[in-house]
Amino acid sequence: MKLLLTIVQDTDAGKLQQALIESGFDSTKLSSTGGFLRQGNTTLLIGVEDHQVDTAKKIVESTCRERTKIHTPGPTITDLEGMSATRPIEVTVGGAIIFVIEVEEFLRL
Amino acid sequence: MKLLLTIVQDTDAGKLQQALIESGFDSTKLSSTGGFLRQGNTTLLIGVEDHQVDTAKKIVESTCRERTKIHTPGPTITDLEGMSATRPIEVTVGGAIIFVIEVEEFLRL
Amino acid sequence: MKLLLTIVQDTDAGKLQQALIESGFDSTKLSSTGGFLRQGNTTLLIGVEDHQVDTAKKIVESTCRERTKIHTPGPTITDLEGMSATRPIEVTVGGAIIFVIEVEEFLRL
Ligand SMILES: Nc1ncnc2c1ncn2[C@@H]1O[C@@H]2COP(=O)(O)O[C@H]3[C@@H](O)[C@H](n4cnc5c(N)ncnc54)O[C@@H]3COP(=O)(O)O[C@H]2[C@H]1O
Ligand SMILES: Nc1ncnc2c1ncn2[C@@H]1O[C@@H]2COP(=O)(O)O[C@H]3[C@@H](O)[C@H](n4cnc5c(N)ncnc54)O[C@@H]3COP(=O)(O)O[C@H]2[C@H]1O
Ligand SMILES: Nc1ncnc2c1ncn2[C@@H]1O[C@@H]2COP(=O)(O)O[C@H]3[C@@H](O)[C@H](n4cnc5c(N)ncnc54)O[C@@H]3COP(=O)(O)O[C@H]2[C@H]1O
Repeated sequence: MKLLLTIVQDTDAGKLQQALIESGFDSTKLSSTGGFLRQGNTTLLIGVEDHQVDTAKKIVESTCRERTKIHTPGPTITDLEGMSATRPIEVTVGGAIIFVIEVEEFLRL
Repeated sequence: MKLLLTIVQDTDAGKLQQALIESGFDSTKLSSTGGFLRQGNTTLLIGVEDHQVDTAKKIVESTCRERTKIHTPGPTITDLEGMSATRPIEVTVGGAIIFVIEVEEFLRL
Repeated sequence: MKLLLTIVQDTDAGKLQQALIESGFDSTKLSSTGGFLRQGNTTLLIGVEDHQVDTAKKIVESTCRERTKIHTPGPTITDLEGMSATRPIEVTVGGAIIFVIEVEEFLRL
């Protein structure tokens, strides 16, 4: 078994979990926050049998969209003196980030 | 060392953490949501030495109960036309789900 | 790639994420609760290339401080009879706990 630790945007999380259920995949949702944008996102734990990893990846790929977000970097010390106000920048946030991790043993107790 | 990524029902989480402490096991709690029932559950991270994995499993097994929950599936498009209102179904939720993961290195900094 | 599952005190989490960004490391934050103190702490997911693991560890070590916290154990049954009220104890909470986990595959979809 593999654990797909999958980080997606909040807007895609519900659709993705629904698509997983329809294909017979279980998942668990954790609320999370991105390190760079400091905005909420979703981390899903998806345990899948080895032979189903490719199917699960395709489901993630087809439901999660790349988007552009506006990010206004926090003021640094120099900015607070008022002259160089930080300009908002466009940041592309990917569809999904997946860490595939080997599961040594899977138990239902 | 192994990381036991353990998903249990909210009602068992407190009891389980207490039983772990009494046996000298540390743990970290994450709030989570089940993919199918969309109800809150608890994901525990439990790092244990290799020779203690079986003891930790037994503690999880003795404190977490299987239960039956009533689940009313969300309306699908056809349901909203009013004819085939979704009937609640009984769903068995296991005592605990455990993913045993190998830890390459454990650090206390 | 390795996943550094890093548990730190809430007071250090912001500083650590900022220091990681400045060194080009991405991270994802999960809110968590310690099993013993039952107080909030922070679990960070930090995916790093193999050759950068030591650099990431040094960043964690330099931003997270060991602290002493006062912990008042919950009353046990005997305590509630009023005689042996639980005295607060001093507990040292480490700077950071890191589980280094092998990532079989890292995907940006
Ligand atoms: N220093 C920087 N300068 C300019 N742009 C930057 C940047 N760091 C990140 N970005 C961009 O900002 C997007 C959101 O990052 P955030 O950290 O909020 O949200 C991230 C983070 O929560 C997670 N993530 C990505 N890589 C990770 C890693 N190696 N370890 C842990 N979490 C990761 O996945 C989310 C989406 O990542 P994604 O790469 O698609 O999208 C990223 C990336 O395109
Ligand atoms: N398509 C379906 N049709 C009918 N019944 C279904 C179903 N999917 C799940 N169930 C049932 O519903 C219970 C609750 O699932 P839920 O996803 O909310 O909550 C799950 C989920 O959060 C987690 N989980 C289970 N398997 C997982 C996996 N492979 N990957 C990630 N999380 C998993 O553990 C919780 C308890 O799972 P458990 O198997 O004991 O209990 C499950 C299962 O008996
Ligand atoms: N039975 C006991 N008797 C006396 N003192 C005890 C104790 N159990 C823990 N402590 C002390 O209390 C501190 C906070 O533990 P807590 O479980 O709230 O918060 C923990 C927990 O969330 C996590 N953690 C530590 N070891 C872990 C493990 N093996 N598995 C999962 N999470 C762990 O890291 C946090 C910080 O741990 P750290 O070791 O630095 O600091 C610990 C430790 O010094």
